[in-house]
Amino acid sequence: MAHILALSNQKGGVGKTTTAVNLAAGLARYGQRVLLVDLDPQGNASSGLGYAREDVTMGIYDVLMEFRDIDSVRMPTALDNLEVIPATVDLVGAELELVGAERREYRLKKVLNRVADDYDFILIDCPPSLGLLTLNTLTAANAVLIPLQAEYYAMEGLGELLRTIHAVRKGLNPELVREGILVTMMDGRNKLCREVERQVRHHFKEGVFETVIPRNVRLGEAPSYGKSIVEYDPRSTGAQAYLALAREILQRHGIS
Amino acid sequence: MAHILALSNQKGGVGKTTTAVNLAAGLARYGQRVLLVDLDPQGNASSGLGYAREDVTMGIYDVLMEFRDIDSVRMPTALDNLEVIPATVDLVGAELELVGAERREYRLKKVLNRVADDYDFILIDCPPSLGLLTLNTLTAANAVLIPLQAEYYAMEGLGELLRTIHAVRKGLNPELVREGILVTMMDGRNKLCREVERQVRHHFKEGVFETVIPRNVRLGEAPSYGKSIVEYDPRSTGAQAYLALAREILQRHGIS
Ligand SMILES: Nc1ncnc2c1ncn2[C@@H]1O[C@H](COP(=O)(O)OP(=O)(O)OP(=O)(O)O)[C@@H](O)[C@H]1O
Ligand SMILES: Nc1ncnc2c1ncn2[C@@H]1O[C@H](COP(=O)(O)OP(=O)(O)OP(=O)(O)O)[C@@H](O)[C@H]1O
Ligand SMILES: [Mg+2]
Ligand SMILES: [Mg+2]
Repeated sequence: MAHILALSNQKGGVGKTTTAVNLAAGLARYGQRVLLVDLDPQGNASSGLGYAREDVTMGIYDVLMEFRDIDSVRMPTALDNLEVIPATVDLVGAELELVGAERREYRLKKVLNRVADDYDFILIDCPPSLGLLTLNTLTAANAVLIPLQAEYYAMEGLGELLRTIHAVRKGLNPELVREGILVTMMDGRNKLCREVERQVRHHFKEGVFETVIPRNVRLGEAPSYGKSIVEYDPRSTGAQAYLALAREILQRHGIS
Repeated sequence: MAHILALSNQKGGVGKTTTAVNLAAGLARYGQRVLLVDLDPQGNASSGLGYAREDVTMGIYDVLMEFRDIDSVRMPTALDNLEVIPATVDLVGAELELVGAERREYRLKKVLNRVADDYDFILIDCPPSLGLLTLNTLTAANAVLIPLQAEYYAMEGLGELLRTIHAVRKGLNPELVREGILVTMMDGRNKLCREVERQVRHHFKEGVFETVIPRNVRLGEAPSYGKSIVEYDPRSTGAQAYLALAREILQRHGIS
């Protein structure tokens, strides 16, 4: 039964997609069967794995709205063990379309249940908001991985996100836990970055991953080639960090 | 009659709030009467100008839902000529609450009309999405200023945003134009950044501001003190760039 991870933070640009794509690739590299679901209407995770917006005709929107079966939208990637369900532009309208639907928060959970046995991990990339798409993800997930940019505004939004996770746990999904907080885009020379990391570790203790993702220009370049960092530049500090994160997560789950 | 500017881009973390706060401060520094409206439930623009989330009890949400008059939520800032209407946490629910409302896209336009004569510029900070809050902003605005991070994923989302602006111009707001595309967080040593800037200027020509905002750590520090960059560190490259942007905009509007 797959472990389902939500990559969520309503603060924009904190590294949700970059973490979703590269952690998925890292776990696949270590032999885990992985599915990445792109639930962000921007479709960055899809193009980051080689599915450019104009090439994708069906995706997670069609499954959420029950126009298609989930098996018809599971796409292969260049990596063994990694499949992706892309986002199409229709997803922009999904939040409004789902408002009146029955059991609207459980749509994603229902469809993922059908494939959960085929994977070891399912990662879901979320948009930068706490709307119905993110609620669907938090309802379907076993745990939330929170990418946190080491900046002031990003710290501010953390409380709101934790309150939302707590509310979902009390209502829609009692088993939802925090996988961990991941410090991203860390520049060790920057006083503010170091201060944010210190505060986060002091406050959340082992709720923060030991692995820290450094700022690394290769992480920004890889998506323009439709590749994960482990394919684009496996020796880069970015690739090494995401592989270390994959190992840390596997270790926490007792998988060697 | 105020010139109403929307700071919009559904891509997250591209510098919408940083531009809203610091351009507002720059215009105020040059003697313009400025109102900054925080329409992002995250409330970053509010705290960036000294109104921390826990101190704010009423804001733009109360005005949009017609619980309060706009005059009761216009707050002073440390800068002459600059007032702010903060965001409260209720704003998170506004998108869902407005779905069934009549003329739901015109709410913001209606309330801003009442105060437009008191200001030379009104800047509206948007959340990273194309939902009802952003639609309200695009309907109320005269022009859209598009902060664009010099990165691959940010370029990808530009088409979607331009299509939305075009759709709003054909329907809800025929006078909506583009104020310009602003390249942000530019690191001149980074090949990808230089390439993105080159492509944007090639494609949009004078639709791109001459002023480019460099990556400058002081811009990330200023919000933690609740200050704009022109107060926190006026000699920084970040402050100089936002003052240059203010001058460029004033020049384009024939204001010396
Ligand atoms: N560690 C890093 N080093 C350098 N650049 C990075 C790093 N992580 C992410 N980036 C770049 O920063 C930008 C923001 O990251 P990303 O798009 O993954 O964030 P996000 O949280 O998914 O954004 P959104 O809120 O829009 O979904 C992207 O252009 C990405 O390539
Ligand atoms: N030119 C710059 N140099 C350095 N840091 C910057 C610059 N512009 C913005 N930042 C920092 O980058 C982060 C993202 O910027 P900001 O929050 O303004 O983007 P945004 O588009 O408003 O994000 P969101 O989509 O979440 O609303 C913030 O922590 C901000 O302090
Ligand atoms: Mg993303
Ligand atoms: Mg913002």
